[in-house]
Amino acid sequence: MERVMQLASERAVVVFTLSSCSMCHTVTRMMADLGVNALVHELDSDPRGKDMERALHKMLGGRGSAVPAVFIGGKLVGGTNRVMSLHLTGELMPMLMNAGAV
Amino acid sequence: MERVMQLASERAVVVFTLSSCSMCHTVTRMMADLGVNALVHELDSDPRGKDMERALHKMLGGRGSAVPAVFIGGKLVGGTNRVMSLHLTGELMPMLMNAGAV
Ligand SMILES: N[C@@H](CCC(=O)N[C@@H](CS)C(=O)NCC(=O)O)C(=O)O
Ligand SMILES: N[C@@H](CCC(=O)N[C@@H](CS)C(=O)NCC(=O)O)C(=O)O
Ligand code: FES
Repeated sequence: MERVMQLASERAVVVFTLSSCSMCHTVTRMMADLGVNALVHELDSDPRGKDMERALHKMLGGRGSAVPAVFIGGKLVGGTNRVMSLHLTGELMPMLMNAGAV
Repeated sequence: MERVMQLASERAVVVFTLSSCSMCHTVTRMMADLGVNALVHELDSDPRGKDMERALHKMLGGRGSAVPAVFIGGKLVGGTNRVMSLHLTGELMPMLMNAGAV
């Protein structure tokens, strides 16, 4: 948990992913397209990845949902659905600008 | 491989998935919405799941892409991208009807 929060505050936008997950690729791709230099942390290449996945699972409060987990300005924003709807409503850009990500 | 082909011909529409994969849920959800009674085979609950995943990986010819794998009428159609574009071009429904899935 601490490691998740520590990494989450290392950059304006941090995305936790699994290298095998195509929905994670979609989200990181979208961030790059928006001009964001996000820190993408692949949990399957982290020795503590399993613990971090469990921590994210609790934070996201969902059944079977730990990745992708997007943090902006050190705060958890959510998974794909949340980030996509914020993008569609136009709320994502201001958040990214406020965090100095774009 | 044989097991994959054997299961693939057990019903008009067969989808191989991983229970943790949300893109797989999207595809199986879409099939249900189209009125298809697809056979959904979760590889992580199959003792031979790992081998089957490897076989599907080869068949799909992609890097890091084994699921979801959709078979219609016993033939491999493809993954999410392929199935979605067939749906958008209107080619999916005729395929499903021909296979007696709808
Ligand atoms: N509703 C979530 C879905 C997240 C989700 O189901 N993620 C899957 C991968 S696609 C996951 O974390 N699987 C690992 C697990 O269930 O333990 C979102 O919008 O991102
Ligand atoms: N382009 C493929 C992507 C398929 C894909 O990347 N599937 C991932 C899960 S979302 C997978 O098989 N991961 C397991 C692995 O890479 O071994 C599609 O359209 O379905
Ligand atoms: S594992 Fe398939 S979309 Fe995440």
